[in-house]
Amino acid sequence: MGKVVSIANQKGGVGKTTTAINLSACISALEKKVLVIDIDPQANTTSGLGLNKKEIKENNEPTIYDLLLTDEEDIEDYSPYIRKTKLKYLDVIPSESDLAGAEIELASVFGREMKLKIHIDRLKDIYDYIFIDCPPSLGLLTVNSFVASDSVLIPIQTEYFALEGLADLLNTIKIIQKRLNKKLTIEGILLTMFDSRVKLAKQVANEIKEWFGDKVYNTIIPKNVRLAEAPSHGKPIILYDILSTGAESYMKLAKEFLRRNRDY
Amino acid sequence: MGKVVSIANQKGGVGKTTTAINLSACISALEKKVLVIDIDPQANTTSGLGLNKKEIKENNEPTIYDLLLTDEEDIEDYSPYIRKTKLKYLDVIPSESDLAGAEIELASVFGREMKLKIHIDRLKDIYDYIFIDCPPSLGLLTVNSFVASDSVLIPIQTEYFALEGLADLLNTIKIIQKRLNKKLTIEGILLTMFDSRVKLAKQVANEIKEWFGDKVYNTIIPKNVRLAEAPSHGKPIILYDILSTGAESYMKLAKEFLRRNRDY
Ligand SMILES: Nc1ncnc2c1ncn2[C@@H]1O[C@H](COP(=O)(O)OP(=O)(O)OP(=O)(O)O)[C@@H](O)[C@H]1O
Ligand SMILES: Nc1ncnc2c1ncn2[C@@H]1O[C@H](COP(=O)(O)OP(=O)(O)OP(=O)(O)O)[C@@H](O)[C@H]1O
Ligand SMILES: [Mg+2]
Ligand SMILES: [Mg+2]
Repeated sequence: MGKVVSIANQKGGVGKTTTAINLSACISALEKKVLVIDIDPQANTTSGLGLNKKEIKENNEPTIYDLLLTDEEDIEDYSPYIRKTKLKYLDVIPSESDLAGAEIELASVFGREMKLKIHIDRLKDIYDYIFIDCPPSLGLLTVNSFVASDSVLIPIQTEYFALEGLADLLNTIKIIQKRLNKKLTIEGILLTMFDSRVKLAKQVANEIKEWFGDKVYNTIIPKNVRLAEAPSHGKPIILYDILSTGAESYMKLAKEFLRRNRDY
Repeated sequence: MGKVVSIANQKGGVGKTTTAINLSACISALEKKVLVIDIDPQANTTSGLGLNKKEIKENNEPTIYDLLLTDEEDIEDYSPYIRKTKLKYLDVIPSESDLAGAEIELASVFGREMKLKIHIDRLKDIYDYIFIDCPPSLGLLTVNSFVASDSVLIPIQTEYFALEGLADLLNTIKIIQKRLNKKLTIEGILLTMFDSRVKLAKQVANEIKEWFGDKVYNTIIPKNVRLAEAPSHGKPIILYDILSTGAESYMKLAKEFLRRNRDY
């Protein structure tokens, strides 16, 4: 029975997509079956894993947008929605820019918060782990992801605005736990883009560790330009530059993630 | 008659808030009357200019959220919504986290795209410039900002995902121009967090200049940690560290912005 993890933080540019792509790639390299779902209209996980966004749009290929607007009774087979990647044990359900309109389209639909969960519950048996890359907001798409998930992994940049937004994120998680998904927990807090030479980064990191204790991963992702270059080649870091500190730190994170789930 | 400029890019973490705070602060230092409106539920511009988000929430003080849900006939006087800052010619209309629910609340309201414009049109005569800090999405809040604006200033980080998102942003601006606001133009493209030692940054910068020509500001904002420190002190960079490269570059941008508007 697969575990479903949302990768979320409404603060923009904190490393959600970079973590979704590279943590799922590294875990699949450890021979676990992984599905990553892109529920951000920017579709950065989609292109970062080598899929062609233009082709998906021109050929009208099915994406997460179509899935959210379809009832589960109407789907026999999910394979048209699931794409292969350059890694054997990693699949992806892509996103597209039309998804930006989904929040308004879903706003008045019955059971609008459950539109993702009804499909994920049918995919859980095929994968060991399902990761969902969320958009930078606490709107209906992120709420759908939280309702469908077992836990939330929170990437956080060690800067002031990122720290400030945590209270709102934790609030939203509490509300979802109370009303829509009792079992939702925090999977962990991941410090990203960390530059140990910057005083502010160390201060913010210390504050987060004080606040969250052992929920904070021991693995810290350093600033590493190879991580920013890899998406333009459509590859996760372990295929773009396996010797980089970026690849090393995400591999370390994958092992820590599995150990915390007693699966390594 | 004041000019209204949206500061927008659906890509997260590209410097929208940092630009909204510091460009408006620098222009007000050149003795133009400036209003900055925070329409992002994260309310980073609100706290970055020294307002206390907790107090606003506890005392139930009026914010942009209340304004969007109120008709213009019901407002005699806008002063309860407008706050003073540490700079004489800079005012701010704050945001709050409840705004995250506004997109769903407004979705079925008549004239939902015009909810901001009806108020801004009554404020235009009091200010020389009105800047609007947008959230990282192309949803109803950003659409409201585009409908209320004369132009859009696009901060962009010199990285791959930021470049990839530009096509969707330009598409949205075109749709708004066609259907809701014929006069909307692009104010300019601002390169932010630029590190001249990074090859990727130079490559992306060159691509943007080829694409946008003289729409790209000559002023480039360098990576400068003082810009990331200033918000935790609730001050724009010119009050936090006037001698920093961050302060220098935003002051240069303010003059270029005014020159392009034949106002300097
Ligand atoms: N550890 C790192 N070192 C260097 N660059 C990084 C690192 N992590 C992410 N980046 C780069 O920083 C930018 C922001 O990261 P990313 O897009 O993953 O964040 P995000 O939270 O998904 O953003 P959004 O809020 O827009 O969805 C990207 O250009 C990415 O390539
Ligand atoms: N030129 C710069 N040099 C160094 N740090 C910067 C610079 N500009 C912005 N930052 C920092 O980078 C982070 C992202 O910037 P900012 O919050 O302004 O982006 P944004 O586009 O408003 O993000 P969001 O999409 O979440 O609204 C912040 O922590 C900010 O302090
Ligand atoms: Mg992302
Ligand atoms: Mg912002």
